[in-house]
Amino acid sequence: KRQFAVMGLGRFGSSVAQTLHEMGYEVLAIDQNEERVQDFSDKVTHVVEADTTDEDSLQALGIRNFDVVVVAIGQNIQANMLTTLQLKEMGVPYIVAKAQNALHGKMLEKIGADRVIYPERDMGKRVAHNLVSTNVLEYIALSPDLSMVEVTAPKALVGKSLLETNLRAKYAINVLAIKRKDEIIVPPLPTEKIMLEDILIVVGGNEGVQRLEELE
Amino acid sequence: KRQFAVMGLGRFGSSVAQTLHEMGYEVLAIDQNEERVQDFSDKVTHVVEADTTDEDSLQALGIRNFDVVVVAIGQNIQANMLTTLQLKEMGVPYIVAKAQNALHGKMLEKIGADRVIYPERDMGKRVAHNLVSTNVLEYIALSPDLSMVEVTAPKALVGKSLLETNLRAKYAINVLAIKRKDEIIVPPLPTEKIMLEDILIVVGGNEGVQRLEELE
Ligand SMILES: Nc1ncnc2c1ncn2[C@@H]1O[C@H](COP(=O)(O)OP(=O)(O)OP(=O)(O)O)[C@@H](O)[C@H]1O
Ligand SMILES: Nc1ncnc2c1ncn2[C@@H]1O[C@H](COP(=O)(O)OP(=O)(O)OP(=O)(O)O)[C@@H](O)[C@H]1O
Repeated sequence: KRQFAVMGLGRFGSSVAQTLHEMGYEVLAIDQNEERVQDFSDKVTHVVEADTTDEDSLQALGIRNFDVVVVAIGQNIQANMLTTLQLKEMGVPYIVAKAQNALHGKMLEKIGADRVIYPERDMGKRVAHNLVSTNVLEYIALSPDLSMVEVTAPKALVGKSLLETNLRAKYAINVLAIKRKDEIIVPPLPTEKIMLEDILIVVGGNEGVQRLEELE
Repeated sequence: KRQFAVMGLGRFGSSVAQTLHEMGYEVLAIDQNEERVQDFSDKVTHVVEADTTDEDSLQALGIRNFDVVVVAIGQNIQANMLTTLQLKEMGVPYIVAKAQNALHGKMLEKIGADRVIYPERDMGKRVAHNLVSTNVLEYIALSPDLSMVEVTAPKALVGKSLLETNLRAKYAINVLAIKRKDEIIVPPLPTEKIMLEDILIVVGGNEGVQRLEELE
């Protein structure tokens, strides 16, 4: 199984490290800030306090043995780039780096990042699209033609089983899950009856999804 | 057409504002930092320098006339929360707020945010899933227990119909759509055969989704 190192435990880096850990992968998490290292000590396999711009520290950590290193240092563009360059020179096979802006991202590609991430910029676009498309609870464009929507169950459907509502045939949509108070039913059986205040998580082509959104 | 205001022009806020503008919507962008306001002056309809925690400034801006306000102030959790509270008290119909962490997010919901965003955290999860499986093209966490993944069809499934793969029973996942070259099949019939290079868009509980991601 591949080994991952994550450098920089801000909101993005810590999320990458924690998610990898939860999925069962070995993660070495590194930050120069002692407090952040402490807070993270029980969340992944190993956490180390180090300055990743320091070549000796990188050597000591055996960083060249990692399959993937994620450079999640944010505000300090210089440290972010210097770290990326050092990792490239040490022969790390796959380097992911977070960029502050388009120019920073271009430079990262030039100095050896295999993949550049723009978390805030990409989420900003997604949120903007969400806000524009609909008033429903959540909208995610899964692809240009396919969307996922969370809607409170239209009264017209309450009391009917999923099979009876015939949503698949009528709107070409698929009910992935039903949220009912604190529980989530996934996948719901065709016999599941829709109740008042249920939240339906549905997916389908854009037209069918929109017609469901407009149902009373 | 709805009017939007975005408060805080960091990487996330400026991306929201710019994307809305590019989609043809009126955007009022606000930041207390003069330099950021200057840099943004030609990017959206209106940019204003103001402290959004100041009630008088909000009144003067006519903020209650906006349909949606996005609070994209980051590091200053107090300013972020105070701004959100003021917007709620002024009757803004839909408030989106960016949270630094889960606790901050909970508080934002309690004080009136209609939607809370975790850009770095969500992108961190997405990147982690992308790194784990080269088959994974896209990963979105739909809720704490439910995720959507786009994967290239594992060779183990090629040539089988959806019914034969028995994904629903084996992994508790649901194939929402199949992308094949330029076409998208949604929803796919149980008889649909999976072909080489198909891209499967699936949804399900986290464990089942991960097991599919790891299939060769
Ligand atoms: N040279 C370095 N070596 C190790 N860690 C570093 C170095 N420089 C910065 N860091 C760490 O990187 C982490 C993330 O950086 P920072 O908080 O500036 O970025 P950010 O873009 O605001 O992060 P995010 O948006 O992911 O929260 C910090 O915890 C910081 O201590
Ligand atoms: N009270 C306030 N009124 C107006 N703008 C504010 C206020 N407080 C902070 N801001 C602005 O909010 C913007 C975003 O805040 P900050 O840079 O701290 O967040 P961030 O989480 O690092 O942002 P991002 O990750 O989106 O880049 C800054 O440009 C800052 O000037």
